Amino acid sequence: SLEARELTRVYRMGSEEIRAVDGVSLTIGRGEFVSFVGPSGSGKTTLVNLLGCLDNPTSGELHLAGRSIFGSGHILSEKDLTRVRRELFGYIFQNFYLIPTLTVRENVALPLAFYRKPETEEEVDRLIGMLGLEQRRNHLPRQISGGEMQRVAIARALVNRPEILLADEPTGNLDTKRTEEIGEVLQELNRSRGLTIVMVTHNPGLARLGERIVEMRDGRAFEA
Amino acid sequence: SLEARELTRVYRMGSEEIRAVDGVSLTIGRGEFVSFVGPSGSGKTTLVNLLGCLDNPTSGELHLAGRSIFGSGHILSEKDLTRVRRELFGYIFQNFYLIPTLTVRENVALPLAFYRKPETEEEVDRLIGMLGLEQRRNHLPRQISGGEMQRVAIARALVNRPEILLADEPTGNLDTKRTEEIGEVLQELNRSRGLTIVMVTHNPGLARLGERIVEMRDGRAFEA
Ligand SMILES: Nc1ncnc2c1ncn2[C@@H]1O[C@H](COP(=O)(O)OP(=O)(O)OP(=O)(O)O)[C@@H](O)[C@H]1O
Ligand SMILES: Nc1ncnc2c1ncn2[C@@H]1O[C@H](COP(=O)(O)OP(=O)(O)OP(=O)(O)O)[C@@H](O)[C@H]1O
Ligand SMILES: [Mg+2]
Ligand SMILES: [Mg+2]
Repeated sequence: SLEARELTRVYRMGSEEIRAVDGVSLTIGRGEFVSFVGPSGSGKTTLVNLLGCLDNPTSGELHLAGRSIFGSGHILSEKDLTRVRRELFGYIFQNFYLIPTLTVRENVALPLAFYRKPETEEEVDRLIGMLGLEQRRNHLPRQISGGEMQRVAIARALVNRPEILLADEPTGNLDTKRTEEIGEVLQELNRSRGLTIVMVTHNPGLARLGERIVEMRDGRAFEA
Repeated sequence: SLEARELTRVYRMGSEEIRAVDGVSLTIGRGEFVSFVGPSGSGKTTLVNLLGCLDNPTSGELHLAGRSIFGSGHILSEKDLTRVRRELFGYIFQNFYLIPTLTVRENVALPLAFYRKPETEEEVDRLIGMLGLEQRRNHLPRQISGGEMQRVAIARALVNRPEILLADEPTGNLDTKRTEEIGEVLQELNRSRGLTIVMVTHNPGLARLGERIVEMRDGRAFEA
């Protein structure tokens, strides 16, 4: 479903060259739950941003459901790339990027303004309830805790019932109990809805929820 | 050394009243290493901000080395409060608040511009080395990973060799190995230098490094 071939992302800073992602090839099948682990700075966020079509690789190819997204001489237009992102993906970023001027509920509902699948209106309140945000629905991001912000980001990523969830450290700010709950929610969505999950995590317990663990080290990926 | 009596912080939003910290009384002795744990939203960040003189309580008292900071009819001037913060405390915030236009090295060195103890210039490079940031010293915050940003925040908090370190979830974005290393660094500073450590963490292993664990629930604190 998601196929990367020799995906590479190089940052050039003056004379310095940083190979943040260094020739990564892997396939993530539809409905798989894959965990990415590895030391801080090993390239997990960079790789996940490439897989999620949020960043362009320096070289290499990305294919989505057989369609070429990057590479092989064929580049998707910005407009088509945007459509792919909205229709297929849900994102949980390592920095939550909540809109400071929108309430919790408005932040969760935001993706619906750009693209709405049928029957997703109820998802907003269902997810808010599931993630324990009921009492904070009208608060602004600066009026909630760090873990509450993280939960808003999780709800927002799921509101459009995406086919592929990209989750970059979704529980770093949460206590053990909530982390386990989030883990169960993700596992349930994977099993019952076939949600494809690409998750970066430093939490070994959470990583084991996936059926597959990919380890990153210095921009390279290794099947664990 | 740090004494709180009935410390309370209430947020009022329209008709709603949120008792984020609800009558907390505790004493943290000089050189103690205390871990605060508890569910997301239980008031840990709010309490730690009060203890670190970053926020004013709605009611209750705070005494620092016998000196009254808040409460008992005696309020410190903004100027004196600022001096207390700079001379006594190092802060690691849950959101790192790095200055986007300053490099890693400049961010770490920033507290020295406001207040400098003798012989702290070498601390900048020593901490950068200790936290594995050597290769990123000239990068801007947007050019480093999430865990690297967290490490910059840790280095910056320690650069002025503070007497009291307030650390709000200092390792949420770090892998297990780095988390253990940070834990050892903190333990070492506590033992060899008598650094008083007030740490919020969701990581049970890290919490146990402290000699005391305080649990928070709905704004109240309980000795574990
Ligand atoms: N400015 C504010 N206005 C209203 N409510 C607030 C404000 N800031 C925090 N709160 C609420 O106060 C409570 C305590 O927040 P706090 O940030 O101290 O929690 P926490 O224990 O640090 O949580 P986490 O583990 O998620 O970081 C939360 O329920 C939060 O929604
Ligand atoms: N814009 C940039 N310019 C230069 N180097 C960058 C840039 N963004 C990231 N890097 C570097 O690329 C490497 C990989 O970064 P990435 O954010 O993917 O790591 P990560 O595995 O997600 O780390 P963490 O676990 O700390 O979040 C890091 O060493 C980082 O410093
Ligand atoms: Mg990252
Ligand atoms: Mg907090």
